Amino acid sequence: LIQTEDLWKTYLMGSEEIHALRGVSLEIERNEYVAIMGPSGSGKSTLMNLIGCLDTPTRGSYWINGKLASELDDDQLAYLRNREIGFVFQTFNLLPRATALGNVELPLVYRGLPAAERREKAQDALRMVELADRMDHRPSELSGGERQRVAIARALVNSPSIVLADEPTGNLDSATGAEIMNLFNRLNREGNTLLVVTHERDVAACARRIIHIRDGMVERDERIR
Amino acid sequence: LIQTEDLWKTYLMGSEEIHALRGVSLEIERNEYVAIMGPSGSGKSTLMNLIGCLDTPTRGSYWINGKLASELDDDQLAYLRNREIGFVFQTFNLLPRATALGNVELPLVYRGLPAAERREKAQDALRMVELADRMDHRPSELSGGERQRVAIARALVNSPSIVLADEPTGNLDSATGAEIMNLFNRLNREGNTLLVVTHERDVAACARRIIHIRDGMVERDERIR
Ligand SMILES: Nc1ncnc2c1ncn2[C@@H]1O[C@H](COP(=O)(O)OP(=O)(O)OP(=O)(O)O)[C@@H](O)[C@H]1O
Ligand SMILES: Nc1ncnc2c1ncn2[C@@H]1O[C@H](COP(=O)(O)OP(=O)(O)OP(=O)(O)O)[C@@H](O)[C@H]1O
Ligand SMILES: [Mg+2]
Ligand SMILES: [Mg+2]
Repeated sequence: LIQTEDLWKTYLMGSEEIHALRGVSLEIERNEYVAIMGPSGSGKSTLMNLIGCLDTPTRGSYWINGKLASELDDDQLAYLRNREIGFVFQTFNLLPRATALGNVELPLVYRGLPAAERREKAQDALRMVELADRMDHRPSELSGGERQRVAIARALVNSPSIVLADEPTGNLDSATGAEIMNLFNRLNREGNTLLVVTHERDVAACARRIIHIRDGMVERDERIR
Repeated sequence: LIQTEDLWKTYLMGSEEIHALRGVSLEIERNEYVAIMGPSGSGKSTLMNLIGCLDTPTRGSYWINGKLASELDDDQLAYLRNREIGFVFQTFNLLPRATALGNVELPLVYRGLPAAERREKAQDALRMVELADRMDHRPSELSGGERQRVAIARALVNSPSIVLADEPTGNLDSATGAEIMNLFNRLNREGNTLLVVTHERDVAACARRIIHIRDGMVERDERIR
């Protein structure tokens, strides 16, 4: 389903080159549940952005659903990002002037759903993360963990078959975090593919495989169940 | 050192009232090391903002250093926030157009230090959180955990005697998180007072006391060493 070959991502800072990824090759099967772990700054979010088609590599190839990502046109990329991939950002990336409901409706607006249907799907998604009573709060009127859950609801509202979650429980207490993990487990049982960056052992333990990243490279690929 | 009496914080959303804090009374001694835990949305950050003099309660009283916070004038409050209290925000709150170094220098600018001394102190703080090689990166050019560490460095650069940290390791891998905990342990051994909101057991275990918050109230006050 997802295949990367020798992916490099290099940033230029003045005369300095920063190699965030240094040749990452991996394969993820349909319906796999994979955790990604590694030190701060080791390249996990950079890798997730490439896999989610939010960024392009400096070198190397990336296939998704059998197609080379670099050869997809804008419409195909837009469809992928909107309908097939759900992305939970490490720093949430919510629109500050929209409410929780408005933020979760956004992928449905891009999909062209009519207002009544959008509202209902967005409300269902917010109920799934236990934020039914916070729908009309804007991000500044929400706690850190509530904003994180709005980001999760937004990623799932279009029922994507690939869920990419970057530290989805970093701001959640253990009980709420466990509920999110139950939700992710259920999504995986229903056939979806999950890739979760995490630094928490309990979260990684839900996955079937842990890919360890260090210094922009795969250090170890560990099957845990 | 810090004493709150029946603190309430109420937000008005249209006709609805949200009681983020419902009568919190607690005392924190000088040189104590206290962890605060509780479910998402239970009022932890709200409490931290009141203790850090970044916000005022709807009801109740708050004494810091024996003085009633509501009776301090603007200069006294500014001095407190700049020199006595170091605040690590749950969502970092970095200036997007300044570099890591510029962000860490900011409290020193407000203090009025000359440029050369500011630069040196800020560089030392960034070295303490292992970001010596990321000083000229802006927040958008940093990983999530690197931004979190810049926020920690900024909170500590004026050597405050009270450190308020809201989820300081939420975006850090276990090894980097442990290094930050070593840093906090050292600050406490040197006589400083630490109040750390966390959902991680290992982080709470470094403290001497855990205050459990639920629904805007203190549920339990647990001495652990
Ligand atoms: N400006 C606001 N207007 C309305 N409600 C607010 C506002 N700010 C916070 N709240 C609500 O107050 C409650 C407490 O928020 P707070 O940020 O203190 O929670 P928290 O314990 O820090 O949560 P987390 O663990 O998720 O960070 C939340 O339910 C939140 O929705
Ligand atoms: N735009 C950029 N310009 C320069 N360097 C960058 C840029 N974006 C990221 N980096 C650097 O690339 C490296 C990898 O970043 P990335 O965000 O992938 O790390 P990460 O593994 O997700 O870290 P964390 O666990 O802290 O979130 C970091 O050291 C970061 O400083
Ligand atoms: Mg990251
Ligand atoms: Mg909070």
